[in-house]
Amino acid sequence: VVNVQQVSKVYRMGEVDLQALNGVSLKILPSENVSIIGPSGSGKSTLLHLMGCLDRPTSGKIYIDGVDTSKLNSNKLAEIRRNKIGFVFQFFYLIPTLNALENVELPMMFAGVGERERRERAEELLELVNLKSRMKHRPAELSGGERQRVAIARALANNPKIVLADEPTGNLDSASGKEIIDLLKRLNEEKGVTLVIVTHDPYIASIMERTIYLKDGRIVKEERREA
Amino acid sequence: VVNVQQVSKVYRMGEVDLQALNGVSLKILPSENVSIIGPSGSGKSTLLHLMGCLDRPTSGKIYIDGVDTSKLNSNKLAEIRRNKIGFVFQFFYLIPTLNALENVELPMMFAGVGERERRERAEELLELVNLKSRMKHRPAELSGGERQRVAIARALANNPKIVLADEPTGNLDSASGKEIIDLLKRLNEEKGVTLVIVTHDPYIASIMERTIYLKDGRIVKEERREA
Ligand SMILES: Nc1ncnc2c1ncn2[C@@H]1O[C@H](COP(=O)(O)OP(=O)(O)OP(=O)(O)O)[C@@H](O)[C@H]1O
Ligand SMILES: Nc1ncnc2c1ncn2[C@@H]1O[C@H](COP(=O)(O)OP(=O)(O)OP(=O)(O)O)[C@@H](O)[C@H]1O
Ligand SMILES: [Mg+2]
Ligand SMILES: [Mg+2]
Repeated sequence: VVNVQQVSKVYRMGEVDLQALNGVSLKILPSENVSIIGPSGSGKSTLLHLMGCLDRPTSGKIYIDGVDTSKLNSNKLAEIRRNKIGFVFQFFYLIPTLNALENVELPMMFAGVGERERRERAEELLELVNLKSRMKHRPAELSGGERQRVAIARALANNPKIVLADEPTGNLDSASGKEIIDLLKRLNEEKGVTLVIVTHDPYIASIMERTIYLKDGRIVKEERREA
Repeated sequence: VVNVQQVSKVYRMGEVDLQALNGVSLKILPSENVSIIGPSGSGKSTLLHLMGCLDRPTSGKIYIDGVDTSKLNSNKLAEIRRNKIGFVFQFFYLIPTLNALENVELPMMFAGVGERERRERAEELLELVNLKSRMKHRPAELSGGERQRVAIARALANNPKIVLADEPTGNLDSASGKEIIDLLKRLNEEKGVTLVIVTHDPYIASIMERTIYLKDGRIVKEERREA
């Protein structure tokens, strides 16, 4: 479902160029579950943003469902993101002026879902992440882990085919974190949602069927776990 | 150095009141190192913000070095924060328009430190957290864990007597996280800096001499480790 071919990403900063990714190739097949693990600054978020069509590679190609994303204009890319990809950002990026419920409804509004259905599904998703009692809170009125759970519920709003999650449990205690990972794994096992999770948590890597190790912008190792 | 007496914090939200802390009492002695652990939403950040004089309790008292903070005006509180307390926020709150070096220099500017000394100390601190090669980057040009390390260097800028750190390693891989915690522990052991760390990481709790367990806004347990 995501095919990354020889992708590099260079951030141009005035006189200096910083190579965040250097010749990365990987293929994620439908319904796979994969973790990407590596030191701080190794390029995990950069790779996930490119796979989620949120940024363009400096060189190399990214195919989503066989479509070459370099040929698509920004409207087409936005359409793919909206309909196929659920993205959990490392820093959540919730809209500060909307409450939890409205933040989860937002992707459905863009997808043209009716008001009643949107509202019911948003409540259902907030219930799923144990946040129904906080659904009228705005982000500033939520704890760190609570904001993270809103961000996860929002990523699931449009029933995505693939969920790309950047450190989805960094702000959660181990019980809440395990609940979230179990929820994502259930979606993968029961509904075939493809799952790519960037994490620092070895527990998460240990329960994924495939772990990709990133270091200094390159893939240095890959492991497959027998299910 | 911090004495919390029967502190409660209620967030008033329109028609609903939310009690985040309910009758919390604790004493932190000079040069102690303490971890505060508990589920997401249990009131850890709220407690840390009150101890750091960033917010006022709804009821109860907080004494810093024996001074009753409820009697101080906001200028006096700011002075205590500037001179005595180093705060690492859960979401860093770096100034987006300043680069890493300038963010670390900022507290020293407020404290009236000269330009040359400020710059040298800021470079030293960024070297200490392994970020010297990124010191001209602005926050948007840094990875999650790199931003966190800038926030830690900034908290140490004015040689604080007490460091209050809210999940200082949540965005770091285990090697970088361990380096940061070892750095903070060294400051505690060699310079007597009092340390209060909110964390979800059981490893950090296991190396602190005292662990306070918070649940639903109350202290439910406390453990002391034999050094
Ligand atoms: N916009 C940018 N401009 C310049 N450099 C950047 C930019 N974004 C990231 N970088 C640099 O690229 C490198 C990779 O960043 P990235 O965010 O992908 O790392 P990461 O593996 O997600 O790290 P972490 O685990 O700390 O979140 C980092 O060293 C960072 O300094
Ligand atoms: N400004 C606010 N207005 C209303 N409610 C708030 C506000 N800030 C926090 N809360 C609520 O108070 C409770 C405690 O929040 P707090 O941020 O202290 O928790 P925490 O233990 O730090 O959680 P986490 O581990 O997720 O960061 C949460 O349930 C949250 O919804
Ligand atoms: Mg990252
Ligand atoms: Mg918190």
